[in-house]
Amino acid sequence: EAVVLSVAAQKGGVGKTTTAVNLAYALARFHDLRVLLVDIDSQGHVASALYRLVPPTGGEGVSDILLGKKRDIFEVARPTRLDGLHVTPSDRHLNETEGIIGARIGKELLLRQASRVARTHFDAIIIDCPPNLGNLTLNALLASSHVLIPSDMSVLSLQGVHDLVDALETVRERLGHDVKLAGLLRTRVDGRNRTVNEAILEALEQDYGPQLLKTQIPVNTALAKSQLEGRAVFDYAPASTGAAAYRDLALEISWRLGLS
Amino acid sequence: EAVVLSVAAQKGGVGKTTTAVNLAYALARFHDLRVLLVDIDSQGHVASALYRLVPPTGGEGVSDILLGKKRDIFEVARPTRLDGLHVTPSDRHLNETEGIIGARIGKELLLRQASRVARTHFDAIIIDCPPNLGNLTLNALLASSHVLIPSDMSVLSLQGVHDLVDALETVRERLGHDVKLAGLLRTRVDGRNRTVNEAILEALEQDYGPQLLKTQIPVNTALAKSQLEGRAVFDYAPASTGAAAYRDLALEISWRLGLS
Ligand SMILES: Nc1ncnc2c1ncn2[C@@H]1O[C@H](COP(=O)(O)OP(=O)(O)OP(=O)(O)O)[C@@H](O)[C@H]1O
Ligand SMILES: Nc1ncnc2c1ncn2[C@@H]1O[C@H](COP(=O)(O)OP(=O)(O)OP(=O)(O)O)[C@@H](O)[C@H]1O
Ligand SMILES: [Mg+2]
Ligand SMILES: [Mg+2]
Repeated sequence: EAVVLSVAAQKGGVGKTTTAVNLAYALARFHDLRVLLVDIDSQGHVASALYRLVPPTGGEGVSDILLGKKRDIFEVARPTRLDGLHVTPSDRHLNETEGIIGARIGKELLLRQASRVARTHFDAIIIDCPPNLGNLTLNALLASSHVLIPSDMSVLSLQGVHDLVDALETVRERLGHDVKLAGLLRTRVDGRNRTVNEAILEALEQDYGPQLLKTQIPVNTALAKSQLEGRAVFDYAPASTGAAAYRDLALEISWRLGLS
Repeated sequence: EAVVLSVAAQKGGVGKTTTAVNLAYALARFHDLRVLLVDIDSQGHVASALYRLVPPTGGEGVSDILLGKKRDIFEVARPTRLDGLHVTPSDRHLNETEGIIGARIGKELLLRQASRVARTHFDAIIIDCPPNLGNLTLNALLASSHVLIPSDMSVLSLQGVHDLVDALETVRERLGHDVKLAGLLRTRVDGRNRTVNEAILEALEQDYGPQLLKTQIPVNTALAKSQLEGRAVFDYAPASTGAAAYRDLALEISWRLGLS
């Protein structure tokens, strides 16, 4: 059975997509794993960040799964130019779909039920989530065995981390689904901002000590540039600090989640 | 009648809250305007970014307005330590509230109807929006005379700008509400990333030429630090490039919108 890892954070712009894309790629390429990258954010940034790897989608996306037109995310998974990496893209109707499923009984379990087949075909499934704790993120949490929470070094992001960790507690207690916190990932760390970094690190260590991942992702323009080029950072700038950091992250995650 | 300005962008982390907070403050302090800052993002970051100015809220927030418990945003507007600036805060139930109002007839008009009184008491109302184009952002657009769209210099943010501009078109044509684009604001501009900046600037100029604001906001740690301190950047670091840029923005916006 696959490890299913949601990359989620309520705060916008903290590096969820950048992390989901580069982590999925690194696990497939450097750890020889069969990886499925699922995009449940209606912005659809997984397909744009990797546009040179993922053939243009024919319209089918996550909405077809949530609305029951397709039975499993495996049916909408597309191969990419990297062996071992498949992508299930988002689609433009996902905003409307979220509204439509809102009234359904068991609305938060749709993605879990629709990933049974995929879980037998892949070693790891990575889910890129939107910047909120709405129905789509809830679906991802209930379909996941683990959650990775990126946070930039800001006080605004920190508050969102607490809200999400509380939501995980609710998922465990009220919905009876044991989703583990794979860890908290510090992102966009700018070495020049010592005072802010120290203040935020202290708060993160105090609240999440052992769950704070050792790997941190520095501010590195190669990450943003690689998205402009539609490639993973490893292809665009293999020697960059961003590529090194996401390679380290893949190693740490594969070790923590028992993948290899 | 007040000018009502939504600060909106589908992309997360592009500086919506940083812009709404510092623009509202600058209009009140440097242009002697009566300003109301409304937070319709359930993250509630307006209150955290200005925590030294805004007394802790007694629980009443935007949800009470959308659910009809309070008739006007004026009833929930709180004075701050800056003369001329009031804040209508968000609240923790706003996520649920968005789901509840989803099924109501005329759900997108609730905020507009609930701001009639406030519009007669203020010169400018600034609304901080969440990172999506859901019911809450739609309410803000329909309550607004203008929209300001922040965008960082990234390809992912650019796509979201097109979606929002399309949504404004739909609001005008289908819902018959004439909301004007006040302008596009370049944020988090890092002078070191010349190639990415040029590529994004070219795309923005091509698509939005005259609507691209002259003012741009540089990357400046004083902006993030001022939030850690709970103050507007003008109080925390009046000589910083961030403070200068937001002062320029207030000047450009007050001129473009005929405020003063
Ligand atoms: N370590 C980094 N160094 C430099 N730029 C980065 C880094 N991580 C992310 N970025 C850039 O910051 C922006 C935000 O990152 P990203 O879009 O991955 O965040 P997100 O959390 O997925 O945003 P959203 O909330 O909109 O989904 C992007 O333009 C990305 O290129
Ligand atoms: N010009 C800037 N220079 C440096 N840091 C900035 C700048 N503008 C914003 N920031 C920081 O970047 C982060 C994102 O900004 P902000 O929270 O205002 O964006 P947002 O669009 O409101 O995010 P969300 O989508 O989560 O609502 C914050 O931590 C903020 O302090
Ligand atoms: Mg994203
Ligand atoms: Mg915000």
